[in-house]
Amino acid sequence: MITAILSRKGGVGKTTTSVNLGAALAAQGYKVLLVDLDSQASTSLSLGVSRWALAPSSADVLLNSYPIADAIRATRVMGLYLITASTDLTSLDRELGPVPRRESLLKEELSEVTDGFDFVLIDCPAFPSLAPVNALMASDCYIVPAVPHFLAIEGVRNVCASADRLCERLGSPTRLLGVALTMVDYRTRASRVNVQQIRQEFEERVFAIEIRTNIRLAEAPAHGQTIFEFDPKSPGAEAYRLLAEEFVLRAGLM
Amino acid sequence: MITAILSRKGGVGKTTTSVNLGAALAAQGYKVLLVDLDSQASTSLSLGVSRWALAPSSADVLLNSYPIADAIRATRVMGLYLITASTDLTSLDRELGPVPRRESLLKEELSEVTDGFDFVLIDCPAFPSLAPVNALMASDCYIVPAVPHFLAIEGVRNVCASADRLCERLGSPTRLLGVALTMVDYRTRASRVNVQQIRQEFEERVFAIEIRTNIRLAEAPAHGQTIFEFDPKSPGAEAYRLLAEEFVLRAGLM
Ligand SMILES: Nc1ncnc2c1ncn2[C@@H]1O[C@H](COP(=O)(O)OP(=O)(O)OP(=O)(O)O)[C@@H](O)[C@H]1O
Ligand SMILES: Nc1ncnc2c1ncn2[C@@H]1O[C@H](COP(=O)(O)OP(=O)(O)OP(=O)(O)O)[C@@H](O)[C@H]1O
Ligand SMILES: [Mg+2]
Ligand SMILES: [Mg+2]
Repeated sequence: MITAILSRKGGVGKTTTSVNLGAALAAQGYKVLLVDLDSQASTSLSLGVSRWALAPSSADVLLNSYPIADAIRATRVMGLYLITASTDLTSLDRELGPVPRRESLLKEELSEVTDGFDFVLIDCPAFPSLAPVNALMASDCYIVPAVPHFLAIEGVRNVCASADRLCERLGSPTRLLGVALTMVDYRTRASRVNVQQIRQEFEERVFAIEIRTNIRLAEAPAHGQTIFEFDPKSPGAEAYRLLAEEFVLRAGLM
Repeated sequence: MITAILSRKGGVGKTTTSVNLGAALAAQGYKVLLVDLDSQASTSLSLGVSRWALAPSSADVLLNSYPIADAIRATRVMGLYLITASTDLTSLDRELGPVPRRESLLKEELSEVTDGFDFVLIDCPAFPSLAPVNALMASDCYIVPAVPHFLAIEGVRNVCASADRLCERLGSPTRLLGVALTMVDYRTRASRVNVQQIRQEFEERVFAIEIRTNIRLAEAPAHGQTIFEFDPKSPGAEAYRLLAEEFVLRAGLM
């Protein structure tokens, strides 16, 4: 099953969720492929790949016909594999502009390798642009991470509406798997009100498991580690373990 | 003076800084224009414009030759004016792709109205794409908001290097005015270490004033208010007042 991690709003935990959900699924024994489509290469850096060792990356696969199977690399985490990103992705929109079927290049490439994996997670730059559109077309479903702040809630409505419209137009059956609440901080009344608002509006489409603010999640990438390597007993590690269990349940119901 | 608020990393406080720095400068008696170039229209929503009342917006000015002077609207804040954004900006890259001098359209448009303002601040989507490039070309300087987390620090190095290279290539004198530390949280050692690291690396190019995490800054946009209208005695309001003073000092030294 292929899942795109999408949002319109920046800094809501797309990378943190891709890396740690992926690692939690691998810890359960699944074989997982992470595809980094963001030119910042945050997922790649979070897994310890040096900025100078990013090639061959998803940019080479999409722009230079590099064989996708050769772009897959193992990580230190058993069962977790990675296709890195690189800054070359910044020219994706310009270079693929005139190419026919430009929205489904990733879908065609991934179809060659996905049989070997139980789950594929795609970390995207902010929606919309060609990279997240490719991810959406290549995926069976998508997850929208959201921080319970006013500016991010506006973004959730927006991305779900645009993604569904786009899939209809391009004839893709990709559906919302769920909205994942991240950086939840119950110290303030406003946060509680915002969480309630999102749950009332999106109902069962919001994951039951919430990821609370936990600074260890922000520290782990500096060491090139997932939260399970960096601080396995932290609340952040526990939250992503539970999120992975709910993810598998929801996937089974697709 | 025209300033672009830029970052490669998402969710680092570009919108929060545009709105509240703008409002603080207006409170000091300056006439300020905010230009919203992000298709999320976060700055517009933060100032109370309804999502259904965004037109005419910066998209109409850039894509439909709408007269820029007529797109300027007053806000409830004395001395603070706004050009809204709209979702039409999502097609900027595609529609302006073949247009010659596409990087300097905003510069040409803004030059007609900037004499009437002391300061212009431009809120951008994540760098790089055509909107932030237009903002950079139109600006005298740029500010990079940064959260003292590993993933955001990587982004600061990245955006400064790309912006400087781009300005050289396109012959624009735009310079870095400063890196503004936002969502600083001194409860953890890692944050202190990250702040130190940014200050050591960027030295005097980092604003002395830091914006600490203050949930009132995240709540104000829900009410369509700046922090000075919503909670003028909050630490967030005080921090942006001081940042505005340092901004004026740095601007004077340009
Ligand atoms: N639950 C959490 N608690 C504390 N910090 C978090 C949490 N989740 C993410 N972070 C931190 O918040 C910042 C934003 O998260 P992240 O980079 O994963 O978001 P993103 O949506 O991928 O951002 P971008 O839009 O730049 O791709 C990062 O510095 C990350 O380390
Ligand atoms: N100092 C602060 N303390 C607490 N919350 C903050 C602070 N600054 C910004 N926020 C909140 O953090 C979130 C990210 O900030 P903001 O939206 O301004 O970032 P951005 O860089 O404009 O994001 P995007 O990449 O989506 O444009 C918002 O929900 C905002 O309300
Ligand atoms: Mg990311
Ligand atoms: Mg913004």
